Amino acid sequence: MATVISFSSQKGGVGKTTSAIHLATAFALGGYKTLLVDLDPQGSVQSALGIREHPVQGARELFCDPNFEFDAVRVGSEHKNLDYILSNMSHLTEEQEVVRVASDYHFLRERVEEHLDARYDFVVIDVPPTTSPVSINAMIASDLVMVPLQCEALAIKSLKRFLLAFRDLQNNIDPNLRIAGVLLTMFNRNIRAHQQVCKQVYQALGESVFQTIIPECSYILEASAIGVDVIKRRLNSVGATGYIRLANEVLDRFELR
Amino acid sequence: MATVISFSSQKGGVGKTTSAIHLATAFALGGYKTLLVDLDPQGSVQSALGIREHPVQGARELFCDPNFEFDAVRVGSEHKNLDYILSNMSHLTEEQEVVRVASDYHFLRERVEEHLDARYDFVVIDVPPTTSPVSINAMIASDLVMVPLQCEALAIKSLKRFLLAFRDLQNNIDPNLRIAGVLLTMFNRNIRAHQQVCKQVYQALGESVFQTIIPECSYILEASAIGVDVIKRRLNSVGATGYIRLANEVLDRFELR
Ligand SMILES: Nc1ncnc2c1ncn2[C@@H]1O[C@H](COP(=O)(O)OP(=O)(O)OP(=O)(O)O)[C@@H](O)[C@H]1O
Ligand SMILES: Nc1ncnc2c1ncn2[C@@H]1O[C@H](COP(=O)(O)OP(=O)(O)OP(=O)(O)O)[C@@H](O)[C@H]1O
Ligand SMILES: [Mg+2]
Ligand SMILES: [Mg+2]
Repeated sequence: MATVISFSSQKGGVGKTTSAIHLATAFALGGYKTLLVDLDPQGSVQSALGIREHPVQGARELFCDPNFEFDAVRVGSEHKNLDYILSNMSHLTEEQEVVRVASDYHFLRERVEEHLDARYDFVVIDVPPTTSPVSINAMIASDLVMVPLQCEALAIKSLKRFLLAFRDLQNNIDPNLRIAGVLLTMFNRNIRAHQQVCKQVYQALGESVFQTIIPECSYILEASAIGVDVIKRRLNSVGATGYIRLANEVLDRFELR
Repeated sequence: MATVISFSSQKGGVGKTTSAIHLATAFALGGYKTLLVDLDPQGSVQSALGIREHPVQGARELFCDPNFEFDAVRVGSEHKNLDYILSNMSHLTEEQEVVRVASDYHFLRERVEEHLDARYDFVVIDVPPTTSPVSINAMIASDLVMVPLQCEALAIKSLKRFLLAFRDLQNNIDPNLRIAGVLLTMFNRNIRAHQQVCKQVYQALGESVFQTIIPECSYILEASAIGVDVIKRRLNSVGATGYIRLANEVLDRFELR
């Protein structure tokens, strides 16, 4: 029985892709069989990991192929416990094909249960920064919806807006939807506004904020520039240790060991 | 006859909202009657400008009200030459209502010609980080589509992907679509990767990159934290002078004076 985790937020550039890649990698290093799925038409997972060949099959077949064959879409990584399903929706017509199928908000959940549940301990999903049908599919398919929040001054406003949109999803689409927690990212302790944001978020949400805060880490930028994850690039960097700590916190908090 | 400008990109957090706000403000200070329209359900324009009251009418009426009354939707600013149409799509159902109307990709263009053309010199549009029907509407309604590109190492890959999606739009939706230019944002001359990105983008695209590069500027963050634009906050900052230079470059390059 796989635990499905997605990173969701309407705001762009907050660390969704970075978090999905590194949480998945940390689980794989910890011995859990993990699948990372990229549902963003931008295909940021492929760019950040420096995967050159364009995937022949991927997220599009996951949604649009009635005879979906898992082994044809699965892309292996250098970790034996980590596989990918990459995004192959770079053409507008492909993206629109997926959006049409995704109008059934429970579609992905059924696909995951049918094809992925028995093969993996964790399925981690990266989504685009929208409340599009694809993003809604990912939330409904998830056991844990994690909300990355960049520690900038406007973060509180964008969080309020996201929580409002999330309540709409609960009222209109699926009352069982739950947020697993808010993850503070790109925290720089020398910037006063960041400390204030952290304090305000903890005061407002308390328990539903992950203890682990991901610091701003230049090695994360460096690693993605050369197409590797930061754990491989610099194991003792604050970025690498941050995501390893997060993986441990998720395992403990939700009793998944 | 208004010149319509939109900032478009699939990647999140690259400076679309910041650029839309500051280009519009610079035009207004330069004596041009300007309207800033926020089509992003996140409503970042309102947050960044510290506008407290939630707009009663806004982007939703622009799309969904058959008896659209411009004066009921227009929000004034402290500049006599600058007005806003704010985003009032914070509920999922409101956003989906707009997306339904936006399936006619030429809808916004007609609305602009009918209601806004005669009143303004410039209409500047902020859009969400997607290729959704709303974003496509904004591109088709625009005379100039500007593509902000953050100077990070993956910028080239996300630019390639955007240009691919743009070509799809030209082939499938509107052959007259043109990109006015790429705008490099958040440039930090002390980061080697930023200099390399700049060099590569100029080599690849030459003329279609704006001469003006917007530097990384902490006053931009500070200004949005207190809900003002950076031109007001700190006129001699690199952020303020950057966007004023950009406004002048747009006026000269496209002979709009
Ligand atoms: N902790 C960090 N420290 C420094 N840079 C970071 C950190 N996390 C992410 N970044 C950088 O910030 C940028 C945005 O991150 P990322 O692409 O993961 O965000 P996103 O939310 O997935 O964006 P999008 O909305 O486009 O999907 C990237 O350049 C990434 O390398
Ligand atoms: N030149 C700059 N220097 C420093 N910070 C900047 C600069 N431009 C934008 N920012 C900051 O970067 C963050 C992202 O910018 P912005 O919200 O304008 O991007 P966006 O592309 O509109 O994001 P979204 O994809 O969510 O719509 C904001 O916190 C903003 O204040
Ligand atoms: Mg991403
Ligand atoms: Mg924005």
